[in-house]
Amino acid sequence: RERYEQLSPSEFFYRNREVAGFSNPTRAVYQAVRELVENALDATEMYGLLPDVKIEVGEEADGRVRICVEDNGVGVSALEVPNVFGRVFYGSKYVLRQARGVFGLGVKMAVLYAQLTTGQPVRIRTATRKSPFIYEFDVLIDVERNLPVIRNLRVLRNVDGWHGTRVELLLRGNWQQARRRVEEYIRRTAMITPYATITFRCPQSSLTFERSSSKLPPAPAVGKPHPKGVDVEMLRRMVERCRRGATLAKFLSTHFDGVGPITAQKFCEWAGFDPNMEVKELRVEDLEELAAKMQAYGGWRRPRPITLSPLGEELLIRGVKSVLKPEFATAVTRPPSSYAGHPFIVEVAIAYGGEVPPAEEPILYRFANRIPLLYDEGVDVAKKVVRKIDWSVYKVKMPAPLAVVTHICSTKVPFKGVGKEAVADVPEVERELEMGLRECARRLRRHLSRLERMMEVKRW
Amino acid sequence: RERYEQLSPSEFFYRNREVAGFSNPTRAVYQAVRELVENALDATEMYGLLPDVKIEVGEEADGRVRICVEDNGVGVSALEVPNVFGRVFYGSKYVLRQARGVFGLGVKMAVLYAQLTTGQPVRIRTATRKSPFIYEFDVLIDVERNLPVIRNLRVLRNVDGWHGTRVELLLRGNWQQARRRVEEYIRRTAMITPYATITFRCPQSSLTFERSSSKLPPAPAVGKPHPKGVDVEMLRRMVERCRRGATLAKFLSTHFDGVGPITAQKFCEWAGFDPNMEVKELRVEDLEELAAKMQAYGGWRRPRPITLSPLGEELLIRGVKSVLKPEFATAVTRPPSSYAGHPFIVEVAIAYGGEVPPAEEPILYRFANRIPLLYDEGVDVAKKVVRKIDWSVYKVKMPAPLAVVTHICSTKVPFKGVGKEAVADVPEVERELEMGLRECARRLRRHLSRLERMMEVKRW
Ligand SMILES: Nc1ncnc2c1ncn2[C@@H]1O[C@H](COP(=O)(O)OP(=O)(O)OP(=O)(O)O)[C@@H](O)[C@H]1O
Ligand SMILES: Nc1ncnc2c1ncn2[C@@H]1O[C@H](COP(=O)(O)OP(=O)(O)OP(=O)(O)O)[C@@H](O)[C@H]1O
Ligand SMILES: [Mg+2]
Ligand SMILES: [Mg+2]
Repeated sequence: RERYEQLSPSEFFYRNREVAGFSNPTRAVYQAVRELVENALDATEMYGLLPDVKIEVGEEADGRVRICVEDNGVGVSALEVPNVFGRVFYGSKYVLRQARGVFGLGVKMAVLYAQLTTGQPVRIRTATRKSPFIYEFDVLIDVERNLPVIRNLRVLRNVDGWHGTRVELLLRGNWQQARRRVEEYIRRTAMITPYATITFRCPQSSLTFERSSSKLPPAPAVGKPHPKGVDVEMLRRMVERCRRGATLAKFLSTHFDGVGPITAQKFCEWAGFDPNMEVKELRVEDLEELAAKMQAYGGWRRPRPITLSPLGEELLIRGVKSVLKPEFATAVTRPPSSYAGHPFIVEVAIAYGGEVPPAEEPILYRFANRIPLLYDEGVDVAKKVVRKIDWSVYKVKMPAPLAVVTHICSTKVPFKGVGKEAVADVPEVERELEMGLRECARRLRRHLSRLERMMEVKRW
Repeated sequence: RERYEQLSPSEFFYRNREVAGFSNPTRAVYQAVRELVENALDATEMYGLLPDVKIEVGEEADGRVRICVEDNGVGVSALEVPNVFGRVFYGSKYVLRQARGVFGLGVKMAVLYAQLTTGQPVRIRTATRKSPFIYEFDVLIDVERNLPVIRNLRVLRNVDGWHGTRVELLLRGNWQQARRRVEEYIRRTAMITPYATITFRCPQSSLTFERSSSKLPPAPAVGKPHPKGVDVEMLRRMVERCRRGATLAKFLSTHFDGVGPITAQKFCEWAGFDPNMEVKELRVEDLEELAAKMQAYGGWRRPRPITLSPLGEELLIRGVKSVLKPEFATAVTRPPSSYAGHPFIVEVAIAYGGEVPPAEEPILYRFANRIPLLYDEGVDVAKKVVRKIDWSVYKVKMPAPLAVVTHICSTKVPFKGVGKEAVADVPEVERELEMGLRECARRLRRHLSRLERMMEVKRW
């Protein structure tokens, strides 16, 4: 008598689109734009290409909003276009490496929102590098089955050797309200991507951020999991895929980041496991014990940051100066740290005076994996840390012209939700943010003391 | 060269378990308990059964935590047990009716967390009403394929005519830290379910809340969607399932809440559609226009609250008095309202003096669909509303012994995330909360004025 139902992933997010940030007609427009822009930047900078990203928003009759984002990235192979744009939980970023994308959901949410407000497909135009053809597809999502539906496939000769992707959506939303947020999002993105040329056009305004640097930060590499982040399911799968005869020590030293034969031996002795045992003989209870001991062992090498790509202090200061135009700016890139086996790096910058507007609290600009976060400041770990600081200790008296910029990059930023707006207060991350912020605050204090002394000298 | 991957829903939540509230070993224990308790209460009160819920937490050797929740509810049919406990996005609450459950994900997250920390299956014991048998299953989740795996199925004779469900998990987590939160969660649940008998046992403590009322609130009924909440995908599916020959007016009056033949006619005239047209002849662009006009039309009847089950002022005051022991308490149940076609009712209570501890800000107890919300107060709409109020206007001077209780019930509570901890600030909900809170505050002011006058009389 009880009626049970199975929902496909697309059906689930169709019904619960607000948990992915599509909570109202204003926020949905903002989210659609950002999902496309984040994909465009990933598709360029992660492949050694200096990004050229064009964003166009048009207002049509009857409240329709046309959103178009084009990039000069790696493009999407024709065979993959349907799933990439039309199947929830499909993507190429499910590996251990810092990227803006992480869920395999973003562009599908934008396609879904357009489809449920206008019924219109997303229009894709794409070519991979050196492809002799450019492909144009219209894609709809069969929501109940989480499958792509292709319309109007066209193949054109790629005479100019173009490569990249152009994504065009037609949706209904509140562009009037969303515009300011979208402009701010683009402005802040440009602040930390000086190697990208970003142009934005809409009926009311137009912004152009020309590339001010041709130096692309080195792309991060894919890494292996760190032993501190294991769980029983992960071990069970890894062991299942091992060949017969593999020893426990060999298993550990081949599957995990920073574990060599010697470390594997030492761990086994500490944990009370025989390093030469056949790893496939471990039973479930042994895997549980192994996981717990791997999490607890203090002798692992720290996660290596080869999977990360921090902005660096120079880039951060330059971005802060160009956008906020302060009288004083400083930045700190903390050494690599980790939580639950995930490496992360925290970067903090402070801007003071000049054109920074005075306020009762410091103005906070938050970034994570190079994405500007504009919503949910109230539950973000960066806000929590900024509130902890007693600024009078650093000679700053409120109201003050003070801005704080935070950037967290990780193979897994602890986002609180799939809408990627706030970062959870993981203790290790909180601690790193505080250390970075206090270091910047000390430098500000030295600067303000110096100013004070200069003022006194003048008076004599 | 680019490697793409498809994740199953269980694989997605295995990798991103923090977005479902399983963000650390303390929070995970709390979340596992609450997912089981919310299912137990739904399985009883929504079927006219006075709930008896037993919660037991045990600490085993090596940091294992055993969580066991048993109810006297409707049970789960043997054929459904595997999917119900072992398949993400499977459930019976995907209908338009107020319930604690909404995502078809909760118990699977708890099963998943146990499985990834200990490798152990969830142990289920269940019998439906009048079932001659009791079924015992051990269920694991094949995470990569989102399929249940059954171990140890046992069938026993149901000699005592028992009905209900017992769910037992073995996981690793921080019970020491989680205990206080779990106790508070149970205490607040008991505050608003006086018709339930809830017992809680753990190594350190034991709580018993005996039923103080045998009057079960009427269960809500399943409703039809309201025209204000339509979208193009919804219309497209409804039209597809219509039989040939159905007119637009007939379509509207049969598929939507509160739309009769006359209202359907009036709407069609206003919207410029022919009420007698064959609804299956609408093309995608017509559906888009129809959806937009249905959202915009001001002549619909308000959503009927048959799908809702508010607590009521009497129950709310009694619960507040028994738990907070104030000197003064009052409650308001606002009239039904709606947002995006979803009916909702806001209820607010204030408790003052007595054993309410004085504080700089009112202590806020938030509830949604009868679930206590303990985390993420910083982004919850109820907190936003409480902060807006200037309490001095109501003769309350901080610090003050003031507590505020809010309850939002809806066919779709606008939760910010699948972990169900904070409610988004939807304007209609925010407005109702403010109206309810100010009404309670005015009553408090009258009470405080009366006290003032009594004090003055005494001085004479
Ligand atoms: N502009 C683009 N150029 C090249 N590839 C793209 C582009 N946009 C999307 N893709 C591909 O499509 C995949 C799916 O994109 P989608 O936005 O849904 O998920 P994601 O970016 O991987 O993660 P997230 O959900 O966090 O955004 C990406 O992983 C990428 O491989
Ligand atoms: N104790 C129980 N007694 C009877 N049925 C249950 C019980 N627990 C779970 N179920 C059934 O299993 C389904 C799935 O439960 P699950 O917690 O995963 O999802 P849900 O409660 O529907 O939604 P949510 O994810 O919001 O909790 C429920 O819809 C219900 O039909
Ligand atoms: Mg993306
Ligand atoms: Mg549930």
